[in-house]
Amino acid sequence: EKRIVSGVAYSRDEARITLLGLPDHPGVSKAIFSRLADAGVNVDMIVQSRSRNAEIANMDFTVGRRDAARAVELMNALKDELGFEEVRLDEAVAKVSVIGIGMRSHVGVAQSMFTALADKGVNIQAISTSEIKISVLIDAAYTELAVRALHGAYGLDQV
Amino acid sequence: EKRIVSGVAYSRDEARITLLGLPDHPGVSKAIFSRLADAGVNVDMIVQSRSRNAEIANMDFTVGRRDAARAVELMNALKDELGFEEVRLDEAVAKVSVIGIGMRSHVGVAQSMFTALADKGVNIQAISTSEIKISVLIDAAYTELAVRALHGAYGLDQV
Ligand SMILES: C[C@@H](O)[C@H](N)C(=O)O
Ligand SMILES: C[C@@H](O)[C@H](N)C(=O)O
Repeated sequence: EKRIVSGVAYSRDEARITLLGLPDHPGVSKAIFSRLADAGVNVDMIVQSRSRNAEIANMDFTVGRRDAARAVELMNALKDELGFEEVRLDEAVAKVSVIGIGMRSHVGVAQSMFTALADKGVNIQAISTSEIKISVLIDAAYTELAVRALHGAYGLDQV
Repeated sequence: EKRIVSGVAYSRDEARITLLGLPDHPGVSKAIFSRLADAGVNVDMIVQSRSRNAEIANMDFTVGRRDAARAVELMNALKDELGFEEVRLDEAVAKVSVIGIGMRSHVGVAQSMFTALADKGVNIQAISTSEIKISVLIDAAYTELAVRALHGAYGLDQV
């Protein structure tokens, strides 16, 4: 497993927007991202998962810090139109990613990555995956600790 | 924007596991993915976002269909130990992805992808992003419709 991971990346230029209580029917995500795209707001992570209510979804997305206020404003303007409950902003987040080549299954890297973070007491606030990457959002104050823990877990700190 | 998207991929060999009411503190994700890794269950998408309760998170992950029953069994066994509320299984899902090179911001591709799906009435059940890909989970019955709509949106259906 350790040979699969080629690097650790992080970004502190992230602000996280949470949309709570999205009606889970077609057209809602279209409206959200059209509004952001038309306003020139750049979006990095998008994470949507279920809620306990089958008709409701919650979504997190991240923008660069300079776009945070604009994104919140745009989402608040959309709230009544789309009928969702709440917009929240968290500017104290950082994105940390483990990069691997050919992660056909993410489970091994997830285990090692989440273990390294858990063992340092770093809370995982959001998770997103792709073939070459697992990204998490954490409290920005833990960035250096998290990156060092991951370098250690994957032997990337050896010279 | 259209030139950025190079392809559309899909997989029907997906079953989605939803974990509701996860205590949002370090060690929970470590426990979940260690249990799955040790059992040899392959995991593809992992999506975690916030819930309205700041101390609770919800998570969706996908496994291959043949691992679905095992994954549910493992998660149910973990429920009391970790203190989360519920495990749900949805085997009628498909993963559809739009692949782009150098998507520095996802917002343009998100807009076009989610518009194409919304305009065909395809509901987006989960979203995950990376630098080269936006993946969604949809009802498997809509797979062909969704893939054709996306090919059309990005001009990938022209011979
Ligand atoms: C919540 C949102 O993703 C909705 N399900 C949609 O398809 O737009
Ligand atoms: C919910 C889960 O991701 C938890 N926050 C953890 O760090 O393990």
